[in-house]
Amino acid sequence: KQNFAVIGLGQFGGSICRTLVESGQEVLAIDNDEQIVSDFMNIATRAVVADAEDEETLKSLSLGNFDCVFISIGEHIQASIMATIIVKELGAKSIICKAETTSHARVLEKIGANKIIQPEKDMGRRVALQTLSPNIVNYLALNNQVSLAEVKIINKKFIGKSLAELAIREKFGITVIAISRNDNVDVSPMPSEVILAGDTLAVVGATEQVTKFNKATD
Amino acid sequence: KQNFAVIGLGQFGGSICRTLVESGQEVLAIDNDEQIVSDFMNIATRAVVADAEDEETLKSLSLGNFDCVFISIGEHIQASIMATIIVKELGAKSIICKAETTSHARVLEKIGANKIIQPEKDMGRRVALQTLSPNIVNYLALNNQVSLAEVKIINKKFIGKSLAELAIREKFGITVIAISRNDNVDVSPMPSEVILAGDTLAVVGATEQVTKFNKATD
Ligand SMILES: Nc1ncnc2c1ncn2[C@@H]1O[C@H](COP(=O)(O)OP(=O)(O)OP(=O)(O)O)[C@@H](O)[C@H]1O
Ligand SMILES: Nc1ncnc2c1ncn2[C@@H]1O[C@H](COP(=O)(O)OP(=O)(O)OP(=O)(O)O)[C@@H](O)[C@H]1O
Repeated sequence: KQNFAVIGLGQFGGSICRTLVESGQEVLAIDNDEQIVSDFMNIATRAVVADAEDEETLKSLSLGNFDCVFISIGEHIQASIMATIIVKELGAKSIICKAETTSHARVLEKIGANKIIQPEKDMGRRVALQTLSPNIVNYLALNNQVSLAEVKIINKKFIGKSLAELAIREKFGITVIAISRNDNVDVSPMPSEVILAGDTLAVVGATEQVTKFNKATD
Repeated sequence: KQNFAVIGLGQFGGSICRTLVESGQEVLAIDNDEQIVSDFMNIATRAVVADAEDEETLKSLSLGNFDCVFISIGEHIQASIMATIIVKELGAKSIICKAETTSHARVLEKIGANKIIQPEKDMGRRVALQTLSPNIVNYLALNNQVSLAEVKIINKKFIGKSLAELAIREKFGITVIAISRNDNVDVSPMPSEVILAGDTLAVVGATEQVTKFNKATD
């Protein structure tokens, strides 16, 4: 059983806190805003009003004994940096920090944050890429060269033909690992399986090949 | 060729703008802060100082002719709402908005935003789940019942055995679709393939089966 602390209960920290609690974890929630702490009294295992820059208070909360401390203060960069230094010196096993900007991230890295997240920057990238390829339902890079994509088939030349007829592996060098139709997923489909309009194909292969296939299904 | 506009060049909007430009798109970048607009002069196709609440200015920028307008103003909720109403009335094809809070999101939905994103809330959830399952490198739900997970193998009882010996499909009902080792990905691996320490297996199957497998590899 691990114990978690979340310092800074804004949109990012609050979501971390709620998700951990929903997953059955024990969470100490900390913020210097009394109203916010009061809101989290019924959510977190324990909710405390404290200033993240106050070494004595953080020490008294035994933050050094925690498996993972999240420091989710973005705009108040000074408080984020001070809290990270204090919690690092107290000896918490893992410190995960929000960074507001790239320079904020560089400072956090220097002072020993184990993991640094820039939520708005990451999501902005994700949203932009998703907007450019609306028929790509899901995408993840398995490593630098191989990717998986879930591609909605809207191009008529794919519809009504079997996987064998489409010869996807021969033409694109990628493997169709599943076909989702309505709410059903057919994993490792037969070559005789016929593609219908609206089908979503999960494919794996070299990233450039997956990209070529995506364009072909537009 | 689509045309995009981004109103609000904070961390989220700035990242959307940069990602679209990197992908070869034409982007009109708008903010009411002169310093920020000046920073984007060398990034966006065009960068303009304007108040998102000023209907005349937004009209003069022909925002109604854009395929997609991103309104990425979070903290200034009033400006976000006004800009959305104006751009909706001007007739832009698609409006994608950032919402700071759930109540902000409800208002945006009512006034016609096509898509609403809460970046910090989504990333907070993601980071919390990732922290709880560190050996799950990647995870995506193919639909409500079927998931894909990339799982790092650290449990000794999996190591040094072939896929056939481990009988993963028989035991867990899931399909191993790829093995990543160092920087190499072996798609549709042979049953004779032996698992080594540090291998990452990409598996597909019913969500509960994938979850059971994840726990078994801890
Ligand atoms: N010195 C501090 N001590 C404790 N809590 C603090 C301190 N400074 C800020 N906070 C709290 O941290 C939370 C997030 O802070 P802030 O608004 O600076 O970051 P943010 O990154 O903009 O938040 P969000 O996650 O909503 O985007 C707020 O609830 C705030 O009250
Ligand atoms: N009325 C307005 N007109 C144009 N731009 C605006 C207006 N109000 C705010 N902005 C700009 O929008 C950007 C983001 O605004 P704001 O800080 O309110 O949102 P945020 O969600 O906190 O940003 P971030 O994406 O960094 O988390 C800022 O660069 C700001 O200058």
